[in-house]
Amino acid sequence: MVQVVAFANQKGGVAKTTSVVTVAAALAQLGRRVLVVDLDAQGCATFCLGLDPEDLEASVSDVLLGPGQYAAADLVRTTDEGVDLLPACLDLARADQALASTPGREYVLREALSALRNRYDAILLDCSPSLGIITVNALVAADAVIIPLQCETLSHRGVGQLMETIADVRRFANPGLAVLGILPTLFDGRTVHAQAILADLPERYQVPVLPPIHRSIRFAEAPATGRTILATAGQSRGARDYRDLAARLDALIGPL
Amino acid sequence: MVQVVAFANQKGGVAKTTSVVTVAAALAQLGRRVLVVDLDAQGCATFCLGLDPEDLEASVSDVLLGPGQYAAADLVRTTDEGVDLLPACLDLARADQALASTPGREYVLREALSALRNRYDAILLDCSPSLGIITVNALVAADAVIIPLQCETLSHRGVGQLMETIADVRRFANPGLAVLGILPTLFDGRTVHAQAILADLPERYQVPVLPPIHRSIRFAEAPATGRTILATAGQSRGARDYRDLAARLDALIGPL
Ligand SMILES: Nc1ncnc2c1ncn2[C@@H]1O[C@H](COP(=O)(O)OP(=O)(O)OP(=O)(O)O)[C@@H](O)[C@H]1O
Ligand SMILES: Nc1ncnc2c1ncn2[C@@H]1O[C@H](COP(=O)(O)OP(=O)(O)OP(=O)(O)O)[C@@H](O)[C@H]1O
Ligand SMILES: [Mg+2]
Ligand SMILES: [Mg+2]
Repeated sequence: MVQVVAFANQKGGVAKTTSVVTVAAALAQLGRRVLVVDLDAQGCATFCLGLDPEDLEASVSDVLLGPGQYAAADLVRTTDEGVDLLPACLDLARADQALASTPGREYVLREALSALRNRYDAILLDCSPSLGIITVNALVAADAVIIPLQCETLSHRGVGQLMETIADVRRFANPGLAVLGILPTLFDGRTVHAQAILADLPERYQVPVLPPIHRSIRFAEAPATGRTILATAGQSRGARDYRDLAARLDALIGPL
Repeated sequence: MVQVVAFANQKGGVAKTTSVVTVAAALAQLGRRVLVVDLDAQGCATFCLGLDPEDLEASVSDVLLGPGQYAAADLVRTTDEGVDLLPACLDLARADQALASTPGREYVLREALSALRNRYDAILLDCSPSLGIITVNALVAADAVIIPLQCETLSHRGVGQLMETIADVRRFANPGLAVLGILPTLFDGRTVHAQAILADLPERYQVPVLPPIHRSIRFAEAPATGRTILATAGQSRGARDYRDLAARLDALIGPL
């Protein structure tokens, strides 16, 4: 049964954050109890869900770096999208250094989330564009990983390395980690280039390829409102695409 | 006189790499001797200029982490775009950890580039989407920084922090570091959202705002060819926009 899902790709700007918050909101609309964990020091997921990272007194960083002082449950916030949020702020930037000398540093997130698993049907992890210790923590903590990928040549750069990292994590720390698939994002079906990249994905990476999320100008405005596209343009194609993805996840999560 | 220019923004996918390689190629067309330094472990700039990061025997990482064994000059490669390249590969990923205990770790790039300054008119630094030690090295080594920014709400997330980092670098390590400006990239002039973000930039960040680079479907295909858009779609609007930017830089570089 899938419960904790990491959205990872160290390439920048491939809609990891947008996918996490929108799928989370869609799962909440299906009646699921959902937690989003923001693992990016820039706090984009936090911002998308209506909180200001600069106003936070404590964040996911305190949970990961200061065991004992805060339990994750103490720091969880509610949001207007009906999902809960373990928010991030700039403190997470020093996590790489701070964790470097901690024994078992790849497991701190898994530890922290174990106490939350019985409160949520789904826990979605938003990774930063890096394969550092925090992202490794996400892969170690997750039951499954989704790889958002923009259908452009440069997006292939990091996927091979990500796959190797996933293989390492499976071998050493998390044998159950499943690759749910590649999620083609920002998909512009009108260009030959994007179509060609999409067609080539199954053979290239030997993992499932999820139905693409189409590009839509309605996404850009949503973050400023603290809501997702489901609220700001709920009938748009982008909203429908993410609801379809959420329905797929919903089927994997187990009974309500 | 401006010679070393860093392109930095820890937000992912805002066309840092595309800006570096295209401006470099345009400067070369103006007769300048140009070096691109790839500072991203994913090697996107390296790939864009026709090299495979996985084929490299040595890279910028060896220069930064293994002083004495390689001089930067030994590792510079020529490319079909007429620019030289100090390439990157996955070795750079361990640089953060490896440099952590090195005294003067913020200066290793500046050191390495000092021997190259007399060989090039312009040295452009492509930063990864992070504000870690490698990006700080870029800011310490640079005469000037350009901040590529996509005109969408989420792009603002990291700019404030980047500005603070620049202020710190000026105060402690590189008083001469100039902010050449914000470079609006991937600009879609047809959307109200992008127009609004663009209009608000000067007041919001109190730095110059360069003319925007327009979105064009011709950019996505260029990396697969090992050439920039100047070669693959040289008359397109995107190519013209980057040539205009290169002309601006050319004027700051000093006599040919
Ligand atoms: N389907 C879409 N159509 C149009 N714009 C989109 C779509 N999905 C996301 N965006 C926009 O693209 C930009 C990049 O998305 P996002 O920040 O979610 O990517 P990311 O992978 O999380 O980036 P980073 O690597 O910096 O964490 C954002 O401005 C977002 O609003
Ligand atoms: N003006 C443009 N119009 C359309 N596509 C563009 C434009 N500029 C860049 N792109 C494409 O957008 C994607 C992201 O660009 P790029 O990789 O240069 O961003 P980046 O900031 O370097 O990303 P990262 O944060 O991962 O290093 C690439 O596929 C690139 O080809
Ligand atoms: Mg993100
Ligand atoms: Mg890049």
